[in-house]
Amino acid sequence: MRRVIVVANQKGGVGKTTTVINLGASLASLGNRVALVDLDSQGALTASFGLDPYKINPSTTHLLLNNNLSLAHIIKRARTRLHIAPANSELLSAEYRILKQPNRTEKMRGAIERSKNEFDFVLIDTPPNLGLLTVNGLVAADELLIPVKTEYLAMRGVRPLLESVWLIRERINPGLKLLGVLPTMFNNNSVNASTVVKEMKKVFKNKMFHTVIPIDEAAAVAPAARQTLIDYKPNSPVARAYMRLAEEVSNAY
Amino acid sequence: MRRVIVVANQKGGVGKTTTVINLGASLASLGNRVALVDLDSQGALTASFGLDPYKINPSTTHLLLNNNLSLAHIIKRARTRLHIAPANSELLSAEYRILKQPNRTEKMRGAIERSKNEFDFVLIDTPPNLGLLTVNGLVAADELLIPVKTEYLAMRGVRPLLESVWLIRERINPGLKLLGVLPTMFNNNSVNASTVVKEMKKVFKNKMFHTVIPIDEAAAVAPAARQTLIDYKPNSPVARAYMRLAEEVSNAY
Ligand SMILES: Nc1ncnc2c1ncn2[C@@H]1O[C@H](COP(=O)(O)OP(=O)(O)OP(=O)(O)O)[C@@H](O)[C@H]1O
Ligand SMILES: Nc1ncnc2c1ncn2[C@@H]1O[C@H](COP(=O)(O)OP(=O)(O)OP(=O)(O)O)[C@@H](O)[C@H]1O
Ligand SMILES: [Mg+2]
Ligand SMILES: [Mg+2]
Repeated sequence: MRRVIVVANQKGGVGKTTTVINLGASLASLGNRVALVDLDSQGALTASFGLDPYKINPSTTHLLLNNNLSLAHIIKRARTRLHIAPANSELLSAEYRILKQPNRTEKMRGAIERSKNEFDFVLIDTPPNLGLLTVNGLVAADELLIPVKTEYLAMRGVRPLLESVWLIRERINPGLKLLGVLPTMFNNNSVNASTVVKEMKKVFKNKMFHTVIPIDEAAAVAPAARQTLIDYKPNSPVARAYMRLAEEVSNAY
Repeated sequence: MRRVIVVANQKGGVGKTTTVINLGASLASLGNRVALVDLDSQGALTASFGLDPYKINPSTTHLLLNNNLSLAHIIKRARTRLHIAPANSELLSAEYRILKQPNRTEKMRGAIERSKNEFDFVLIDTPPNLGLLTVNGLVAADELLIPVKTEYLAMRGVRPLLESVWLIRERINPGLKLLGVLPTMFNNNSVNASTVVKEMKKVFKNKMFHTVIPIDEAAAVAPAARQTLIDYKPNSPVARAYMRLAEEVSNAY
């Protein structure tokens, strides 16, 4: 059964891209065929696999501008069982170009549905806003994973996201479920961080993953070396946390 | 002489809002009259002063939708000599609504110019993208401050921003100067961070501020308490760094 998971949070720099890369790589290492889809015109996911978002062609831009393409038209193999549907910087203007089209929110859903059984997991990376690209991700997916930075005020950003999810469920994607809220960038040395995680647990209850992603430079250095954490430092606490997350995600359904 | 400074970097979570708040508060403590302008529909700047971006009315949305308003119509006093022009969450849809207007990139410039001599410094906070709201900020300003997180890959984001600045100078705001690049979230315990700062110095040379903003929980906790760093922990390293930045900025012109 193929699972399509969108990773979203309109707040910037909370670990969306890092989660797509490393949850994806961990799921692949467990034997799953995984596709990572980049819906961010800044293309950090794309660049972390050594592809240039200024030059890569074709890209998710084409899936947005057309009505009959599938992931297969643009996908590239990154690792064993790990594939990437890359973004191009033109994605930003593509968003404006399709504003008047009646099916503008369903472009990615169509492209992913047309790629039927090639993948066990499709993970979608989204930009830090609630614009049309993020909506395409929310409409294309069955499950939503929300990374939340473990610091004060991080939770205030979740509310507008959940309101968008509510609207999207009402109007266009009734099947969208909250897979879970993932605490990220947890600083073991900080008293505040533990307090924040306790607060998150009270608010999100069983919707919060057991896994907490720790802050660890390896997570920032790996993409600079075009590596996933599994390549770069598989025994680091952060790599092992993403492996535990992959097991939690696998067991969720 | 009034100075209008836009703080921009399309990468998420690099310290734009934290810089606008604390550079602004520091400039005010040095005796300047300061206006902080929120152009982010997520309204983190607005919320950090205890205003609710879901309810605040009027807001920068009105400055975008009209052609004859000024900051004075929406500004609120936050502290001595420190004022805020708040954002409303409707700013996101306002961006789409004005897409067809010929002067859509100059709305904020008009509103700020019409507020003539009330302020010594106007600091503009922008969202993590290069859309119309950020462009309004770049067109309204005379100076650009780019906060850059001190980690690998942080610099790859500066290029598309500088390309936009180039285009904007060519077409619509020839007066826009790069005030400086500000290294943020510097982790004293990290060898990588020092290497990254050296790299940034090579690339940006005299365009890099001498001030480096250190990573310090106080910066994340203060806004949760609706406080600036000057209120909350004026002797913390990060508060003192923002004071040094305020002196560097004051002496730049
Ligand atoms: N666990 C971690 N420990 C340390 N650094 C991290 C961790 N996770 C992510 N980072 C770093 O923090 C920065 C932000 O992370 P990331 O790019 O994944 O967030 P994002 O939500 O995708 O950001 P954006 O909103 O800009 O797309 C990145 O430079 C990344 O390398
Ligand atoms: N020097 C610092 N030390 C520790 N935490 C910091 C520091 N500066 C900012 N932060 C925290 O990091 C997060 C991101 O900072 P901030 O909101 O200022 O970035 P931003 O670039 O405005 O983000 P966005 O792109 O989402 O608008 C915030 O929660 C903030 O509290
Ligand atoms: Mg990202
Ligand atoms: Mg901000």
